[in-house]
Amino acid sequence: FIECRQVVKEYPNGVRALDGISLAIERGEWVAIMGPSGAGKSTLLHLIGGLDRPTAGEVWVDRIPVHTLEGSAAADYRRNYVGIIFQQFHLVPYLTALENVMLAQYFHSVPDEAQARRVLELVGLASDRFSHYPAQLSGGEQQRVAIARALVNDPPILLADEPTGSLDHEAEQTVLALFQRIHARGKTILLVTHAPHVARRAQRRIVLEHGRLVDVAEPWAT
Amino acid sequence: FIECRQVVKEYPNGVRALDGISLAIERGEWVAIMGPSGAGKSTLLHLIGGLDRPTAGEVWVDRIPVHTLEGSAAADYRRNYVGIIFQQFHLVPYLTALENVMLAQYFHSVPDEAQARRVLELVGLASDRFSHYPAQLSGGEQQRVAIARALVNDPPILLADEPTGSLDHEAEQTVLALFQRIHARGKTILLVTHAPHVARRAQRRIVLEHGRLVDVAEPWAT
Ligand SMILES: Nc1ncnc2c1ncn2[C@@H]1O[C@H](COP(=O)(O)OP(=O)(O)OP(=O)(O)O)[C@@H](O)[C@H]1O
Ligand SMILES: Nc1ncnc2c1ncn2[C@@H]1O[C@H](COP(=O)(O)OP(=O)(O)OP(=O)(O)O)[C@@H](O)[C@H]1O
Ligand SMILES: [Mg+2]
Ligand SMILES: [Mg+2]
Repeated sequence: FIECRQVVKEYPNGVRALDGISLAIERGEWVAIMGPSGAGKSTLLHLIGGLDRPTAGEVWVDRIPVHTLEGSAAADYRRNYVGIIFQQFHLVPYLTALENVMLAQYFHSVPDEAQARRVLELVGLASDRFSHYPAQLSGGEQQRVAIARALVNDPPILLADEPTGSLDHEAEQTVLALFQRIHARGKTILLVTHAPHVARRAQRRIVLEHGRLVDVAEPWAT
Repeated sequence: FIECRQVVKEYPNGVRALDGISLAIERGEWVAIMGPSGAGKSTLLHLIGGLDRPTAGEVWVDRIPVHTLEGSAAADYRRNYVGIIFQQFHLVPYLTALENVMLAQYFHSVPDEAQARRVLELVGLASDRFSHYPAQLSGGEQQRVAIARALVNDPPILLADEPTGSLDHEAEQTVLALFQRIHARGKTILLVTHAPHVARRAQRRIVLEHGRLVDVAEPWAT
């Protein structure tokens, strides 16, 4: 369903963030992507999400050559296939929490305020925070808005980059339970984390180090 | 050394982020500030750092009425007393990692490239990343630049808001060991975290919930 073939990503300044990655992910799998800081985890997620293109190699999703997509073709792919939770959230500063979630709906199909509210409740955001701007939200509240935004269109693939890093224990449990529910409905989840207790929820773990795959454990085995 | 007296912070939209906080921190203490997402931890740090002023109550640091400081008086206080590691890093996007650290030196006294480089090495950033801009750094690399920037002027007080949230295990150990060394030299550390293994390094833990102090454990006891 998701396949990387000899993927290389070299940034303009010569940094080789991914150095020949090959992996295959089944539809409906939940995979944890681990590895040290700077290993290339976020880079890998960006390439699978069609946000950037590899320097070499191929990225295939549902038989679509994602590595060749640009501009509106890439936007269409993302709209139909992926929900992305960014490590730095990337919320729109001049839109409220609710508007940030509804913006994703607008680009996907049609805004639906009731549904946007429902998803924000599901991730545990207090309803009186829905009208706050990102700057008026705590770190953990911003992260929850980013999660809601990625989930609201019910995408077949969830790309989650350290999705609970700013959450306290209780909020983290809420979010992971939510991921477990959508996974049970057939979603494919790629979750970047350096926390073993989060990675444990996945069915399989892959480990990156200096742009290379160093470990693929299947099924989960530590 | 650091004292809050009945501190209240109410944001313009009516959110009462801090609801009457009173606490006293000795010079040279390492205190962990814990509590759920939205509890008011970042807000408390901002008030102690003179980045914002309380709605009511007083913040005293070394007998300076920090709650009354504005503009250049507040900037002078920060320059002389605090190094701040922000939860969202807040690096200057158009300056490199090294320049971001040297900017803090420039505002404090005088730029010193050798020393800036030394601190970046101490936090574990690879030297070939020193010339990268924040957008060209991984999440963990950006966080390390933010840490270096807070430490480079050797401030008497370190205000650290989730300083290792984006770091892998090894980098986290490096940073915490570094904090332990500066603490041994007499620094006062206020560290916001929701990770018990990080809080454990502190001498004392205070817990916030909905803008109030609910627990003060002294000495460390769980
Ligand atoms: N635009 C860029 N230009 C140059 N180098 C980059 C760029 N973006 C990232 N890098 C480098 O590529 C490497 C991989 O970055 P990436 O963000 O994928 O790491 P990561 O595994 O997500 O790390 P972390 O756990 O710290 O978030 C890093 O060492 C980083 O410095
Ligand atoms: N500018 C603002 N205007 C209105 N409300 C705000 C503003 N900034 C923060 N808040 C609210 O104040 C409360 C406390 O925020 P704060 O950032 O201090 O929480 P925190 O304890 O640091 O949380 P986290 O662990 O999620 O970072 C939050 O519920 C937040 O929604
Ligand atoms: Mg990353
Ligand atoms: Mg905070």
